Amino acid sequence: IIEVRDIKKVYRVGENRIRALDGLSLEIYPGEFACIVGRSGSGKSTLLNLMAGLEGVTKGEIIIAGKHIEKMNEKELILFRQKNIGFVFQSFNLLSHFTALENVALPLTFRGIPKNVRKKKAMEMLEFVGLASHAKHKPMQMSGGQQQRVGIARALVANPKIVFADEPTGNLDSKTSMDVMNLITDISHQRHTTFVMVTHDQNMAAYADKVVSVLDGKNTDVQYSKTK
Amino acid sequence: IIEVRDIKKVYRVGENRIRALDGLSLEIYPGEFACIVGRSGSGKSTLLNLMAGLEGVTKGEIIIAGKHIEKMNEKELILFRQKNIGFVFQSFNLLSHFTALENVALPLTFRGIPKNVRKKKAMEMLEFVGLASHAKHKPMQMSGGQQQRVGIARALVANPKIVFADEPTGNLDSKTSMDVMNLITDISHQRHTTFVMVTHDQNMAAYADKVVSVLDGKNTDVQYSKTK
Ligand SMILES: Nc1ncnc2c1ncn2[C@@H]1O[C@H](COP(=O)(O)OP(=O)(O)OP(=O)(O)O)[C@@H](O)[C@H]1O
Ligand SMILES: Nc1ncnc2c1ncn2[C@@H]1O[C@H](COP(=O)(O)OP(=O)(O)OP(=O)(O)O)[C@@H](O)[C@H]1O
Ligand SMILES: [Mg+2]
Ligand SMILES: [Mg+2]
Repeated sequence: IIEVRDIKKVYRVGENRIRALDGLSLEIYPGEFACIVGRSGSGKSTLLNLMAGLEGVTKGEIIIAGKHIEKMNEKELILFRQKNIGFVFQSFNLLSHFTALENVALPLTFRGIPKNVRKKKAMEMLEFVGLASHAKHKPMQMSGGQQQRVGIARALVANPKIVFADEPTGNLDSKTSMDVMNLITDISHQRHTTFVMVTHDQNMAAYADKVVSVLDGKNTDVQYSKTK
Repeated sequence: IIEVRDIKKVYRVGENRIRALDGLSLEIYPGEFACIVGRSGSGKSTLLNLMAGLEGVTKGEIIIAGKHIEKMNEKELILFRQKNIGFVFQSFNLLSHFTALENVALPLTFRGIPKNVRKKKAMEMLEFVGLASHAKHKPMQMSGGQQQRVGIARALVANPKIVFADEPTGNLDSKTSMDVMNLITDISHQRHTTFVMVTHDQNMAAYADKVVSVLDGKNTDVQYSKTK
């Protein structure tokens, strides 16, 4: 279970204080597929980054499986993420000097998995997202949507307990987007993996069990899927 | 008028040859709003980059207002782009050390426009895309959708004759996306600006006068909007 309690995040730009999150609370249960929607600039990426411990809170608490993320030091956060979390970044964040295969295999490296097993698992994930033919391509040698799919493969390859996915289908065509959503739904239900996804696309949000709307850094509405 | 005649683009990755474009032809008329759709990896960004002279063709011709883009040298291409073209990049391509305002003002710098006029026009464009409050923010201090809107403002600020827009709404919420589409449609019809937009979103493609479908580097279907 993920509990976010009255979270605030304030950024400073020169003299200005930007309140990216201004008192947001929410709960996400194990195996749940939750979706966060909201306007551009409403605080969605900031929320995901705080939950993954990639940024520190200004105020408030984030508790995942009983542990306070906002109290961890950098070493504890890194270890926590390596063991538990996959992340699909809005800006892909692939390593530019690594091939697609090496990017996907990276999370397995941190788990001490042998090289030949890493390579095999990474290749399986690339096949699953339809990119086996691009295994040796570096990020600059791939289209926007292809890079996005490599990011998705990387987030899933180590079977994390929780996956944070920030706009995972923004650069994908409809068919590929639906394939990714079906994959996420399957993994969520079969492996009891928790997904927290940000999207602007209502068609993609419809796949989730729960949809949380964020407005100006506060959550304002939680809806449950009627089809489940 | 833009004429693309039997264009081919082959990339090399190690021993492999990737045929990003394999004999594509199309025509876009002055003041037209054309949309290019297709699967991820089908060659859309490659096509836009070739039309803007940002990459060289392997084979074929691109003729804009009677000039052969594929025959221009680098200096001629730079000058041609500065005078005629705005570009919205799929990956935003903002300058990371510049503020939003400085990024938007940049095309005006190349036109020898005085600094105070540059700043005023750039600010007007930022207001138009709803980002006046972020004028002093650098790209890392903005959300994905905010960066995208800065890219749009930059592409339009110098009133170019032609705008190439690669997935201009991928990171935008529905409301902001419709605002951008209405802006593009207005500019296209009132100022006779030619727009060539890539999108995966059928709702966005519906705004265009003409929709060109690309499949594996070849165009395969051209449809005209029935509402015009
Ligand atoms: N610099 C490059 N080197 C090698 N291959 C490339 C390069 N750029 C693109 N490609 C390949 O060419 C093909 C077309 O790429 P392109 O970026 O034009 O696709 P796209 O239609 O824009 O896709 P998307 O919708 O995912 O953005 C893809 O298979 C891609 O991997
Ligand atoms: N590093 C930062 N420094 C300063 N301001 C920031 C920073 N990161 C984000 N912001 C601001 O905080 C607010 C929330 O940003 P955030 O990236 O969370 O929005 P978002 O909901 O993900 O938007 P989008 O849908 O456009 O991706 C925005 O106004 C943004 O400009
Ligand atoms: Mg975001
Ligand atoms: Mg593209």
